[in-house]
This record gives sequence, structure tokens and C-alpha cells, in this order.
Amino acid sequence: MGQIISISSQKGGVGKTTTAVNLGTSLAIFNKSVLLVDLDPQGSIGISFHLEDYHIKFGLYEVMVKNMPLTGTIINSGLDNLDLIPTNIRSEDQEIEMYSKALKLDLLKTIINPVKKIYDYIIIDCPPNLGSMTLNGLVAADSVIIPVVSEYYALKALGKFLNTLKSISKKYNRQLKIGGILVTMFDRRIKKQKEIVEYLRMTFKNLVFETVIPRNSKVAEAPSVGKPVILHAIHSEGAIKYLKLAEEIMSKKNEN
Amino acid sequence: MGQIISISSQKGGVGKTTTAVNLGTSLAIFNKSVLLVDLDPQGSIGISFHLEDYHIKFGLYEVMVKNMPLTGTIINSGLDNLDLIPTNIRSEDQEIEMYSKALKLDLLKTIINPVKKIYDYIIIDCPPNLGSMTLNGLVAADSVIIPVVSEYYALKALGKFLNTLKSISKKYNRQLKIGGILVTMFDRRIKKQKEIVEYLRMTFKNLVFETVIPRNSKVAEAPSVGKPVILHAIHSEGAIKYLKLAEEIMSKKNEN
Ligand SMILES: Nc1ncnc2c1ncn2[C@@H]1O[C@H](COP(=O)(O)OP(=O)(O)OP(=O)(O)O)[C@@H](O)[C@H]1O
Ligand SMILES: Nc1ncnc2c1ncn2[C@@H]1O[C@H](COP(=O)(O)OP(=O)(O)OP(=O)(O)O)[C@@H](O)[C@H]1O
Ligand SMILES: [Mg+2]
Ligand SMILES: [Mg+2]
Repeated sequence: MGQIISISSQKGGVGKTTTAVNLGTSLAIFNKSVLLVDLDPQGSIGISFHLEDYHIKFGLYEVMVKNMPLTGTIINSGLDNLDLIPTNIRSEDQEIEMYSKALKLDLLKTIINPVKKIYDYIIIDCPPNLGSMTLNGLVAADSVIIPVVSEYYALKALGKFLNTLKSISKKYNRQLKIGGILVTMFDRRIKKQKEIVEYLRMTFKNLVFETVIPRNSKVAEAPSVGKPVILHAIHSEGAIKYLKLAEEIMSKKNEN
Repeated sequence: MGQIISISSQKGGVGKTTTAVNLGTSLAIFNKSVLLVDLDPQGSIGISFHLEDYHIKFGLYEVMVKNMPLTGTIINSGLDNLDLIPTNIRSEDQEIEMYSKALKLDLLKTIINPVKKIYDYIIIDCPPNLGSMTLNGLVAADSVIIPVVSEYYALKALGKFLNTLKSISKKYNRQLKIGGILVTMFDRRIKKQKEIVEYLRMTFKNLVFETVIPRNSKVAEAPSVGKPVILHAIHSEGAIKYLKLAEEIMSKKNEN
């Protein structure tokens, strides 16, 4: 139990948050108990569930900076089996405080340890950089999932990121595995995108998930109603594919 | 002369780099002299022009960390009137060095000053966070352009970012103006996106550029051939709209 998965990529806007939210929800729908941890000072997990409507008092900020126990910040998402820990950063000063506490790179790992046996999966959403927050996410993780869009900038960023992960893993977390490279926002009408996915499969072989997440307006719409796409539009291609991704991940785990 | 424009947003993947490259190119096509400065440790401006094929020795890293004069790092893009300064960061250690030199928030402003009179426009591409690199970009700038995609997460991030800009401007750069909010990757087939653009125009009025950049596969393809979309596909909607944006910006400047 207690698989810790970080969703990370240095490239912005490739679907890290969307994947954290929807993979987490899909695993919960398959009766796994899941905790989503928001490591992004922007608080994107909270935005995904419209938490600003609920007067949240405590989050990861209080745990990392004020030494509050983690259990005091766990909120249920509204879906059985899916809990959240929002970031709860309210100002730039708090963001700076959190980044500097995070210079202790195993801080999150230590904080998460007590709840590791309560959950089947703990999914960590990282910000689009390699700062101390992401490093905490990578030190705490058993595996990292790397979302990538099939476009040139993201392809170049992927190569760099995989090298960086090698050296981070050597220095700080020898257990860290690559859970997989996930192609997101795939537009099958664009020939160039198909070529890039073929190139990815040729180069990275079974590191690339079989499941590809299509570009789907329901996925982009879901956060505006405060729901994961699986609950907003269960029959949409986006929802179906995130459920498939959860199945692929659960079966990979059984192979290991 | 010497208008310094930073392209900035805390949200990832909203077209900061694409806007820096294509707005810069468009201004150069209109006979303005333009310098693109890459403030993103990921080196996205260099990636856009395939600079890795040219054995670049020096970039902003050498200027900010090794005190090399800025003029020693200026490269021509291949297009008359369009010069570049790549980041030239080759390792995480160099990235850390650069971020800590950048804790002196007016470092870039001081460095850029000597070349201010050589160029009509200096365009600075920022990374997707509010770290010391972006802060350098905002302290050095006369104005900031904020790209935004017409989707929920980006809308929430915009509100936060505008507040943050107010306090940054108060503390560090009272001259900083908002050059404009630029809607990028607009997909007019998606009703929700149209509603978001209408909402933006209603809320932020003439802070929002008239020009909207459409989602256009030629724009996404251009970096894979190492060219701005204006040179890769001059008749594409993406190229036409970035040229229009340049006209809108030049006429705004004449009104002031
Ligand atoms: N499959 C999809 N189809 C359509 N839109 C999508 C899809 N996945 C994500 N999006 C949208 O793309 C945008 C970027 O996604 P998201 O915010 O999850 O990326 P991110 O990597 O977490 O970004 P950041 O680097 O800023 O943290 C969001 O507006 C999101 O709603
Ligand atoms: N108008 C457009 N149409 C289609 N694709 C676009 C358009 N503008 C940008 N893109 C693509 O969207 C992706 C994100 O754009 P870009 O890298 O410029 O954003 P960014 O804000 O600089 O990202 P980051 O936050 O990682 O620095 C890139 O793959 C780019 O080629
Ligand atoms: Mg995110
Ligand atoms: Mg960029």
C-alpha cells in the first residue's frame, strides 16, 4: 500500500494538475483510497475543486511552515476515497516561507510518512519548475509520472528533464522510478503530433504509457464547475482515457 | 526608443515564449530593431531558433554570473533587426547560481541599460513562476504583457497575477505598466472559450488587446523548424495575428 506518485515536468501547461486530479479520481472510482497533495504554491488542486468556496483554514503551508500535523489538513473531495491537501498559500511572503522550508528536501517525505499506510495512492501535483517544492515531491515519491504534450518545446524539455531526474535520483532518492511518460492533450487531426508520439514510443519504448489523453473540451471545462472530468462528463473521451490510465497503472503495479 | 517589454505569467504553457518570439519577429518585420532576452533557465528562446546547432559560448548566464558585458552575448537571429540573448544555462548548478545572483532584483535592469538606446524594443521572456528571474524581468520592464489562454485555470491565475503585479510594482518598479492582456491559443469552435474572452473584455476592458491569437498548428510547428511562425508560414492565421499584435502595440505607443 501507499504508492507515492509525483506528477512532474519542467514544462508549463502540459496537464500536470489535470492528470493529478483525474488520475486520482479514477483510482478512487476503482475503490482505491487516494490522497491528492498540492505542492504548487498556485494552489491548482484547490482551484480544481473550487475550495475557495469552503473557507479552508489549513493546508500544506501550515504543515511545512507552522509544524501542524498533516492529518489536520486533510479534506474530503466530496467523492468517497478521494481526499485532498490544499497548499493554502495566501501571499507571496507565504510562498517564500514555504520554498525556504522546502530547502530541507526530505521534509515532505517525513511529513507524509504517517499517512502512507492509510492510502493506496498518494498523488503529488508539482509546479512547473525544479525548485525546492518539486524536489520535495521527487524525494518523497516512489515513482514520477511525466506528462508531455506532443509539441516541439515539450519534447526538448522532456529530454532535459529525464537527464535531470537521473541526477536527482542519484543524489537524493535512489528508489525513484519513472512511472511513465504520459502524452496529454493529443490532437489526432494534427499529423505532426502523431509523428511526435511515434517518435516518443520509438525512443522511450515502454516508458511511454499505452494510454494517451486526447485534447477534449470537457477536460478543459471541468475545473470551471469544480469537478474532475470523470464526474463532470463520464462519457467523454477525456474521462474514459483517464480511467484507462488508472487501469494501466494498477496493472503495472501488479506486475512489479 | 528602448521600450522594454516583459512577457510574463505564473501559469505555465500560455504562450509566453511563443509571444516573445513572434511579437519580436513581427516588430522586426516592421523595421523596428528588436532584442529578445531569454530569462527562462530552460532556454526556450534558444530552442525556438535551434541555437543548439550553433555552439553558443556565451549568454545571460555569463553576464549575470561571470560579469561578462552584455554586448558580448548578443547574437543575430538570422533576421535583420532581430537579435537574441540566450540564457545559456547548461546544468542545474548553473541555474541555481543564476537564480541567486538574480536575488539582486535590479541586476537585469542595470545590465540592459547600456543597450537600451540601440534597440526600439527589448522583449524579455520569463519563466512560469514568480522567482527572482521573473522579478528581474518585471523590475527592468517599462511594461508587461500577460498572455492568457481562455480556460478556467488560466483565468484564476490571471486574477492572482494582476494582484501580485500591483504589489511588485509598488515595492520595486513604480513605472511598470500593464502593456496588455493577450488571449492566446483561442479556439473559436469552443463556446466556453468565447464566453471567457467576453468575460475578460467586460472585466478588464481595454487592458485586453483587440488582437487575439488563434490556436493554429503552424504556430506549434514553427519551433520544430527553428523559425518564428511569421517566417515559417507567413499566410497562416497565427502569423497574421502576431503581425496585427505588433501593429496594435506600435500604435498604442504612439498614443502615449
Ligand atoms: N486533455 C485535455 N484536453 C483539453 N484541455 C486540457 C486537457 N488537459 C488539460 N487541459 C487544459 O490545459 C490547461 C493546462 O493544463 P494544466 O493546468 O493541468 O497543466 P499544468 O502542467 O498543471 O500547468 P502548470 O505548469 O501551470 O502547473 C488547463 O487549462 C487545462 O484545463
Ligand atoms: N497560437 C498557438 N497555436 C497552437 N499552439 C501554440 C500557440 N501558441 C503556443 N502554442 C504551443 O503551445 C505550447 C506552449 O507555448 P509556450 O511554450 O510558448 O508557452 P509558455 O507560456 O512559454 O510555456 P512555459 O510556461 O513552459 O514557459 C508550445 O508547444 C507552443 O508551440
Ligand atoms: Mg499545474
Ligand atoms: Mg516559455
